[in-house]
Amino acid sequence: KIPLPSLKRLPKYYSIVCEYYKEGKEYIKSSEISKKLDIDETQVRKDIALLNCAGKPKVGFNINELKRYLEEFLDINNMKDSFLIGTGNLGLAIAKYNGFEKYGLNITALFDTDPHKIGLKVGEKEIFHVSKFPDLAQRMRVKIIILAVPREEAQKMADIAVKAGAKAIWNFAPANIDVPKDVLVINQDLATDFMVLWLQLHNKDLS
Amino acid sequence: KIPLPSLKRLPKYYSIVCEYYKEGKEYIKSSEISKKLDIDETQVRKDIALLNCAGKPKVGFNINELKRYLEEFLDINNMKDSFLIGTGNLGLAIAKYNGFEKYGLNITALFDTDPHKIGLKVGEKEIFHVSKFPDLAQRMRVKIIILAVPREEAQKMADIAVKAGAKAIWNFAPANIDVPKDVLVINQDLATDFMVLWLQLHNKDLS
Ligand SMILES: NC(=O)c1ccc[n+]([C@@H]2O[C@H](COP(=O)([O-])OP(=O)(O)OC[C@H]3O[C@@H](n4cnc5c(N)ncnc54)[C@H](O)[C@@H]3O)[C@@H](O)[C@H]2O)c1
Ligand SMILES: NC(=O)c1ccc[n+]([C@@H]2O[C@H](COP(=O)([O-])OP(=O)(O)OC[C@H]3O[C@@H](n4cnc5c(N)ncnc54)[C@H](O)[C@@H]3O)[C@@H](O)[C@H]2O)c1
Repeated sequence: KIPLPSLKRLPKYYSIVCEYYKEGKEYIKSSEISKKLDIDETQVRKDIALLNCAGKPKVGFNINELKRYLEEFLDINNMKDSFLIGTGNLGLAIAKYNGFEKYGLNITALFDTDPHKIGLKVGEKEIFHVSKFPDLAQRMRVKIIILAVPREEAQKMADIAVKAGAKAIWNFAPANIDVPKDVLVINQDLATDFMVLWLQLHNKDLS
Repeated sequence: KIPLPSLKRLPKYYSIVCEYYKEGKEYIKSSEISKKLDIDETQVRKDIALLNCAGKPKVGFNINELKRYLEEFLDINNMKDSFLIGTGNLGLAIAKYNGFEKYGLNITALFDTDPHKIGLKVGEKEIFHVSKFPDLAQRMRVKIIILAVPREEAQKMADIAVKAGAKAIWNFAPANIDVPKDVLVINQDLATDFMVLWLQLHNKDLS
């Protein structure tokens, strides 16, 4: 088992390795990764060691090799399907974003209650009425649900998702949703990310 | 100076403490915080100790006291103004989101190039033409800029922001932007957050 803090960093290493790969670079040092992410260099080495990928002293890690190890770990070649509920400004921005492809993440269908939106397409993805969600989620065995609905709708939609077999909910609505123990909920709050930026800018010296 | 990993966690503690405060609870244990965030309990204690806030053994931290210490640290009562450039789906979702208020974060004005959007209002905030940005940023001494423009516009807008006195850029565009050393850039990538969710769901056992 990989510790959670390492799990959170490995996708970021992959992003950086992909950039170096695109630029045709052959090697990358753990110091280069640690500088880009403003983290401790020994931490980078420890994380990569978890993948059993060895570097060369003074030279660093071979880009092709590290990329392959990371792709295996992130299971890049396996499409990770998900459904998105709520196609307002946030839902549409997520549905349109092509940054998910690099990790093999795929939002296959969108759902809403607004009759004006049903049948519209965002790229290849179609907006279905939310009443079609349970049947489609079960038939296509989709386990990851993205919730971009208003706060007051979040719990209700989470219940429907869990009943239809969801195992993970990525929740953007500012609401605490209750789910059974075997369902993972990640509450995404961009406000917390913004606050962290502000703190770094003012890196408070509390002494 | 507070270490960066602790800086990233403290706003999340504040979110949880605010919930307990709203529910009228008197105390909170570090184990309760660690369970909600799936992190190590001793880490929570170490972080809170950085604020010089002491808990009572077996009882936990007094909610009012911990909330006050966190608010002082996060400088909650000091409004943190920012400008947002790019009012497409993502920009509008960010501008509309009321989750920023709890940290005293305030997006005071929005900017775009699309003539159909100029003059529109999102709540109290007005969309100005981007040509007005340098003058307004300098006059209002706004140091934090949120970039929600297409990839190919990101560097150009970052240059304009830096020239107008920006000290931190919260960048959503999938582009590496170059800025002087004294300017902080945080690249936000929701795809990385999504990938971390998937990894937690499948918590790979690499042994
Ligand atoms: N966590 C964050 O960082 C963050 C950032 C921005 C917005 N938000 C939140 O995300 C949510 C969406 O934001 P937005 O700006 O897109 O809002 P929005 O009002 O523009 O969109 C909401 C959409 O959900 C649809 N909807 C309502 N009830 C539904 C239901 N039961 N099933 C399916 N669809 C339903 C509406 O028709 C609409 O299309 C809000 O709760 C907002 O507070 C969170
Ligand atoms: N990092 C992430 O997690 C993430 C998630 C979603 C979207 N995105 C990215 O965020 C950006 C915005 O996404 P969107 O869905 O809102 O796109 P969009 O096309 O809907 O909106 C872009 C907006 O920017 C405006 N614009 C273009 N050039 C401008 C300039 N020079 N100055 C000011 N405004 C300008 C356009 O008029 C439009 O209103 C894109 O680059 C997208 O790839 C990132």
